[in-house]
Amino acid sequence: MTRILAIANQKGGVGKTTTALNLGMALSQMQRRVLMVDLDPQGGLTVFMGLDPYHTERSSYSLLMYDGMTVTRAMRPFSTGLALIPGSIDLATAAVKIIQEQQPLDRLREVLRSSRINFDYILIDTPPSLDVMTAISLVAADEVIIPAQCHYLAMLGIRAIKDTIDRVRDGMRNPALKLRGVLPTMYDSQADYAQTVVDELRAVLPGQVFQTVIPYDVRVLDAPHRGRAVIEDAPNSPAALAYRALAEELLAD
Amino acid sequence: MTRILAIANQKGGVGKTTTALNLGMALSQMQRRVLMVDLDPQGGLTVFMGLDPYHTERSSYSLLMYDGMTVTRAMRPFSTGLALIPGSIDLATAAVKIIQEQQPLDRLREVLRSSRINFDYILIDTPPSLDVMTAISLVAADEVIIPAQCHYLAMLGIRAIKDTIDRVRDGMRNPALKLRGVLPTMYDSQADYAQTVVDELRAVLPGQVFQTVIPYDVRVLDAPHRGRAVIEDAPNSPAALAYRALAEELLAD
Ligand SMILES: Nc1ncnc2c1ncn2[C@@H]1O[C@H](COP(=O)(O)OP(=O)(O)OP(=O)(O)O)[C@@H](O)[C@H]1O
Ligand SMILES: Nc1ncnc2c1ncn2[C@@H]1O[C@H](COP(=O)(O)OP(=O)(O)OP(=O)(O)O)[C@@H](O)[C@H]1O
Ligand SMILES: [Mg+2]
Ligand SMILES: [Mg+2]
Repeated sequence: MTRILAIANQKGGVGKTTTALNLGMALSQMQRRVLMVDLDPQGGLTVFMGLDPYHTERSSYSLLMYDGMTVTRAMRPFSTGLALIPGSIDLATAAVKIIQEQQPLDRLREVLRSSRINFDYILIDTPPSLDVMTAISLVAADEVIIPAQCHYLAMLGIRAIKDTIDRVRDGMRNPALKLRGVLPTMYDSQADYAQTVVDELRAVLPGQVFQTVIPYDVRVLDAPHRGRAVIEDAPNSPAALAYRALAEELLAD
Repeated sequence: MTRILAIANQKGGVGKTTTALNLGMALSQMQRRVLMVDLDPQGGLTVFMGLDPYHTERSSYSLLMYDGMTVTRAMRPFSTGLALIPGSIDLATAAVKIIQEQQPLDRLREVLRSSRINFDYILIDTPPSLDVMTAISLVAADEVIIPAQCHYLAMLGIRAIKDTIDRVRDGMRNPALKLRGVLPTMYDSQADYAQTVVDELRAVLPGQVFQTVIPYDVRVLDAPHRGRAVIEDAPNSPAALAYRALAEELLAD
């Protein structure tokens, strides 16, 4: 049964896009059919996959706004088992339009669920905000992964996205939505309090924090300059090993 | 003459809040009167200053939404020469209201400019998005500082915020608005391409990139756990020295 996973946290720069990219690749390396969907008007995932969010005609924007657009037509295949629906800068105007015209938020849900048979995992990358695109991803998803940087503001960010998940679920927009897990990211072993933050996450959210912790690893910063994800660019680096461990954790569910 | 500086970049986690906090403190340590304004509904700057954005009655939200609220009543003094107008989670609903009712964006500009005599520097921290709160800060400011993480997506992020600055200036909402500078942040000397990113910024934006580069420094991650900004917590750390150098660069203008 296909799993649709929203990768969400309104805090900026916590590793949402890096997680969507590397988890997606790890799962496809493990023979799963993966679709990634970029819902961020800044299009970081789209850029990391070598496309240009300033110039994508078939994108998540067209999928949201045009009834005639389908998942099959919007997606770009990258290899057997890995495809991307790119983002577009036009998603910013879509968000304003949806707010102003009070349009329903379930268009993405409909099209992904009618296409789900084609994939094992659908990963949705979201922008750093709690507004329209994140709401659309939560209405469309079965489960949520919350990447959380191991820093002082971690719990503040998690609280806000958890409240939003509860509102979407209890407000009946997506009654089956569940939090699959908080993923500690950018764990810097040289920082005095990184372990304190992880311990606190596990204490406050028992059973809701992944075993896997993604370490701070300069190889993640380097990889895009060589046109690759860290999982391909430095497959034995600490971050690559951690993203494969994360994929294994999900496959063991 | 008071300088009103917006700290803006819609890319998440590039050091906007860390810059507002540490530059603000550095300037006040150098005997300037500083007002910091938190326009982010996530309220990171407010949390770093020891307040709670879930419980602030007088905040940037009340300043934007209630005619009777003034800068003097909204601000919290922290020491001679340093004050904060805290953020509030209610800023998220303010943004929706402003979009839906198509309200003007110049309320913050009015109140700050009528209060400017009381301060030497006003620093406005903004959320990771190009929407209402960032627009409000650009209409209110004299100048913009763009913190830019030294990573592959740096130029993409800068292009978007520069376009927005041009639209605000050329669209006559704030004809005098200028870009003071791009600030390279989180420069990790262990990363192969960090220097390449800085070189490219200086090549593509000649004269528009600060001399100062803020290094990646775990002391920045540790400081909030001890209730302090890095500039107080570790005054001789590389990041603290860099933020003081940034303050000197501004004072030399
Ligand atoms: N484990 C890591 N080690 C080092 N750098 C990392 C790691 N994970 C992510 N980064 C870097 O941190 C920056 C932010 O990561 P990323 O863009 O994935 O976060 P995000 O949550 O998607 O950001 P946004 O909120 O802007 O969408 C990127 O430059 C990325 O390369
Ligand atoms: N020079 C640095 N070295 C190490 N860590 C840093 C540095 N500057 C900022 N950080 C850390 O990176 C994280 C993101 O920084 P910050 O919150 O200032 O970015 P931001 O642009 O305000 O994020 P957002 O877009 O979510 O508002 C914080 O945990 C902060 O402590
Ligand atoms: Mg992202
Ligand atoms: Mg911030």
